[in-house]
Amino acid sequence: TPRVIAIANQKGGVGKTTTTINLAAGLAEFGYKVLVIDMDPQGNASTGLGVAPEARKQTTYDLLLDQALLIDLIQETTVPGITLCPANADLASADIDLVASEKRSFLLSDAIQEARFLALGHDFVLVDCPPSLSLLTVNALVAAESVLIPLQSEFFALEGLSQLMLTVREIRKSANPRLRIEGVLVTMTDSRNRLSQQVEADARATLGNMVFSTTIPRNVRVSEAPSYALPILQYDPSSKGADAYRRLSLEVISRKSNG
Amino acid sequence: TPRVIAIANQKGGVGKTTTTINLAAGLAEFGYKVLVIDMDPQGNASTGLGVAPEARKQTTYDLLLDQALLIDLIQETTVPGITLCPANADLASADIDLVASEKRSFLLSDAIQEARFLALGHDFVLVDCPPSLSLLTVNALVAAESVLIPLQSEFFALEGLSQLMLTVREIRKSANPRLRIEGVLVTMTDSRNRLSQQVEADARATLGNMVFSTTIPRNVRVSEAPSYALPILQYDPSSKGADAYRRLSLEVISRKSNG
Ligand SMILES: Nc1ncnc2c1ncn2[C@@H]1O[C@H](COP(=O)(O)OP(=O)(O)OP(=O)(O)O)[C@@H](O)[C@H]1O
Ligand SMILES: Nc1ncnc2c1ncn2[C@@H]1O[C@H](COP(=O)(O)OP(=O)(O)OP(=O)(O)O)[C@@H](O)[C@H]1O
Ligand SMILES: [Mg+2]
Ligand SMILES: [Mg+2]
Repeated sequence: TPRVIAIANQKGGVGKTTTTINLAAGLAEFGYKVLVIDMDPQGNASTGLGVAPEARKQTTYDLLLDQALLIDLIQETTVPGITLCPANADLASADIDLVASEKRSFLLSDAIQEARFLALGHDFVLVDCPPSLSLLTVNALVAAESVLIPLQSEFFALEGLSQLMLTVREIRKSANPRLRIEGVLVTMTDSRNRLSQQVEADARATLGNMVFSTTIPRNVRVSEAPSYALPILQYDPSSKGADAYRRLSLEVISRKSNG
Repeated sequence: TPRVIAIANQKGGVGKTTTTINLAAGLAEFGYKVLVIDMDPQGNASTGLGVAPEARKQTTYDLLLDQALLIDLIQETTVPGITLCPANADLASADIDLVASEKRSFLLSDAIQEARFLALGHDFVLVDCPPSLSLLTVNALVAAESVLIPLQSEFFALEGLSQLMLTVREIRKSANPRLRIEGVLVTMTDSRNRLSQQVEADARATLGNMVFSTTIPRNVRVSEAPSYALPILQYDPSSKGADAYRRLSLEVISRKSNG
């Protein structure tokens, strides 16, 4: 069965979507079959992979609310090897729409474990989460075997980390005993910036091996790529951003074998 | 009665908290009495104004859930002229805790209209919103006379704007007829970056006068200031970031007189 990784952090703008898209591209480049599930009502991962808003007839909302089958929602993207279950603004009402449902935290997990989807033989499922610890992120953490936490190398970034770790521990105790931390990824680093180096040093001091050795540098080509509906690996394959996400992909692939 | 401005955008990391803190500082520098209400469970505005997590005995959560009086929650900050109603992670459960409450969208509005608070004579109340269109942001939009929308000069930023505008229109029709757009503030601009200039040009082309003439440049001193629990105006008064937030404050002050 596929490895399911949630990409989550309630702090906004830390690189969750950018990491989901570019890690998917790195894994696909190494020959893995990857599904991206967009759990964010903003739909940025859908846009960044070339599925325009008007092409999202059925979305993750239908998966959660209408028991649609994942195999019916999956679309092609601009990148061979990566498929997508898109999202749009409807998803924003999922919290309220599902408040009475007993199984509301397990809907995504059930959808991924469904036989017809498993038969497609994906190697990885990456779930892009919105910037909150709401029901959408909870669904992703219940469905996932691990969570990858992008951590922007900025002052406010470390502040929310302990809350996120608490939530992960609660989910592991109550709903998903296999949930572990895939790793903490320091993003938008700037070697000339004292604060950025400080945040990375603090993260390594407090989290140790949980922090990926790969860090992602701030690189304008990375922020340009989504406007061409391409990951950085396709938009500018020799950029510093593309290199960093390839190295991250290798770390994610090899972490598994260390199980 | 005070001018109440919500600082909102469901896109994460666009500069909502940074703008709330530094606009408050600019207004205080011109002699206005300012209250900041932190509506974000991350509590970044509280930290950035020097109220540490252990000093937040009562928070915005108590205002919404326990009918606490705003006058009992207000604390001093590191800046004369700015007081704060702090937030912590408890606020994250407000959506679910309040789902059965009839008045759930009006709780903040009622708290701000309360006589003992009004008697304190604040000139401005700035409400820092979390990165979502949940009940917390809805409360801020119902309580506010206007909404200031930080727009990061990046590709994904424009995508969420139409959804936010729809929400503002819905709130104006259903709960708060006086709600208007204070302005759209282009943040983290970089004059050497083609994409940044493009996003600003697009914003001005589609939104016209709604966009403040002041833009906020990306300035590392701005991101360092919160680690000293100070706004940029106090941390580095002659920096490009401080200048920009002073100019923004003047625009906000003068917009009112144009009514
Ligand atoms: N390494 C990088 N270099 C330069 N820009 C980056 C980098 N990573 C991300 N960005 C840019 O920073 C912004 C925030 O990134 P992104 O949207 O991926 O964060 P997010 O955590 O998904 O945000 P949200 O919380 O809104 O979902 C985007 O405009 C993106 O293009
Ligand atoms: N003009 C600027 N120059 C440099 N860095 C900035 C600037 N404005 C904001 N930042 C930094 O960018 C990051 C995001 O800003 P901020 O936290 O204010 O955004 P936000 O919209 O409040 O985020 P969230 O969606 O998580 O609430 C912070 O680390 C902040 O210090
Ligand atoms: Mg995102
Ligand atoms: Mg904020």
